Amino acid sequence: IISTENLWKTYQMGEQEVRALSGVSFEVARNEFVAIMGPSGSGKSTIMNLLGCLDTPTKGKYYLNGQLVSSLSENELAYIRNQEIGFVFQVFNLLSRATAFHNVELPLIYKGESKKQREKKVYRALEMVEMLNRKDHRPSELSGGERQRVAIARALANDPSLLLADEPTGNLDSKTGQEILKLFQKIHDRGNTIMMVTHDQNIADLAQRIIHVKDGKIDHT
Amino acid sequence: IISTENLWKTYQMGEQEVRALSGVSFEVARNEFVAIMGPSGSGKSTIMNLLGCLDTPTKGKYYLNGQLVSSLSENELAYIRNQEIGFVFQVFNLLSRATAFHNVELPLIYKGESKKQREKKVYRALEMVEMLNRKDHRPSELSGGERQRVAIARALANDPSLLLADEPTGNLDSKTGQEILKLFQKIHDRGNTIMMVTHDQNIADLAQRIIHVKDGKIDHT
Ligand SMILES: Nc1ncnc2c1ncn2[C@@H]1O[C@H](COP(=O)(O)OP(=O)(O)OP(=O)(O)O)[C@@H](O)[C@H]1O
Ligand SMILES: Nc1ncnc2c1ncn2[C@@H]1O[C@H](COP(=O)(O)OP(=O)(O)OP(=O)(O)O)[C@@H](O)[C@H]1O
Ligand SMILES: [Mg+2]
Ligand SMILES: [Mg+2]
Repeated sequence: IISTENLWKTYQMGEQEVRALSGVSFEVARNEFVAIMGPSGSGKSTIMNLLGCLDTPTKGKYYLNGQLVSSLSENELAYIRNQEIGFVFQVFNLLSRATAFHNVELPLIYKGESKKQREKKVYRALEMVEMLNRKDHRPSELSGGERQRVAIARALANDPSLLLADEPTGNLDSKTGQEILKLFQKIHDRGNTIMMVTHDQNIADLAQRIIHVKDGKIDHT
Repeated sequence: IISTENLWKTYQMGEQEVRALSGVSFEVARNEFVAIMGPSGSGKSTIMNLLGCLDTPTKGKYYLNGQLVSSLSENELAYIRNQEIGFVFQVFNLLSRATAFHNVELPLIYKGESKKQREKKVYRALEMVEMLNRKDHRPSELSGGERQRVAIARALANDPSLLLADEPTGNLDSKTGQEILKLFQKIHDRGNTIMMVTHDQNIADLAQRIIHVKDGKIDHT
């Protein structure tokens, strides 16, 4: 489902060139559960943003479902992002003026679902992350871990075939974190593909494979 | 140095009253290293915001250095916050338009320090968290863990006598997280007081005492 060839991502900061990724290649088969680990600043989120079609590589190729992503139009990319990919950001990225309910509902509105259908899915997603009793709170009226769980509900509401989760349990206590992982395993058992960045070895051990990233490269040691 | 009596924090959401804290009392002696643990949404950040004089309780008393904080003027509170307290927020709270260097420098500018003195302290603080090579990056040009380290440098630059850290390692890999903890231990060894919220039992074990919070109350079980 995913194949990357020699991905590079560089930023020009004045005179200096910052190399976030320098030649990353890997493949992920359908229905795999892969963890990505590595030190702070090593390029994990950069990889996730490229996989989620939220950013474009400076160099290199990325094939999603056999299609070369760089050759897709903006509309085609938006369609894939909305229909097939669920994204849990490291910084949550919730709309500050919308309630938890509305934040989870938004991707379903873009998909053109009926109000009745949307409400059912939003309720179910908020219930899965135990956030139903805070559905009318806006992000500023929630704790850090509660915001993270709303972001997870938003990514799951659409029942995505590819779930990209960037450190989904960083702000959660271990019990809540374990519950979220059980949720991910259920999604995986339904035949979906999961890629998850984590700093927690206990969580990484639940994946089938770990990709280690260091200084913008895959670490094969 | 810290004494709280029967602290309450409630929010009125329409018809519903949300009780973030319902009667929290505890004391912290000078030069203690205390960890605060508890489930997501249990009230830990609310306690930290009250201790850091960033929020006021709905009910109850808070004494800092023997002074009743609710009786202090806004100027006196701002003075204490700037001179004595270093705060690492759960959501970093960096200025998005300022570089890492300038974010760390800001509290020192408020303190009225000379440019030369400030630069020395900013360099030293960024070096302590290994972020000197990213000093000219703005927050959007940094990874999640790098932003967290800049926020830690900002809290430490002023050599605070009371360090309040709300989940300071949530976005860091375990090696970087351990290095930050060693830094905290050095600050503690110098006679300072540290209160740290964490979800990580390994990190909590480095503290001298753990306060457990559950549903807005201290859990004495
Ligand atoms: N402005 C607000 N309005 C309404 N409820 C709020 C507000 N701020 C916080 N809350 C609620 O108060 C409770 C405690 O929040 P707090 O941020 O202290 O939790 P926490 O223990 O820090 O959790 P986490 O580990 O997830 O960061 C939460 O259930 C939250 O929904
Ligand atoms: N817009 C940008 N401009 C310049 N440098 C950037 C930019 N975005 C990221 N970087 C740099 O690229 C590197 C990789 O960033 P990335 O966010 O992928 O790291 P990460 O592995 O996710 O780290 P963390 O675990 O801390 O979240 C970092 O060193 C960062 O400073
Ligand atoms: Mg990251
Ligand atoms: Mg919190």
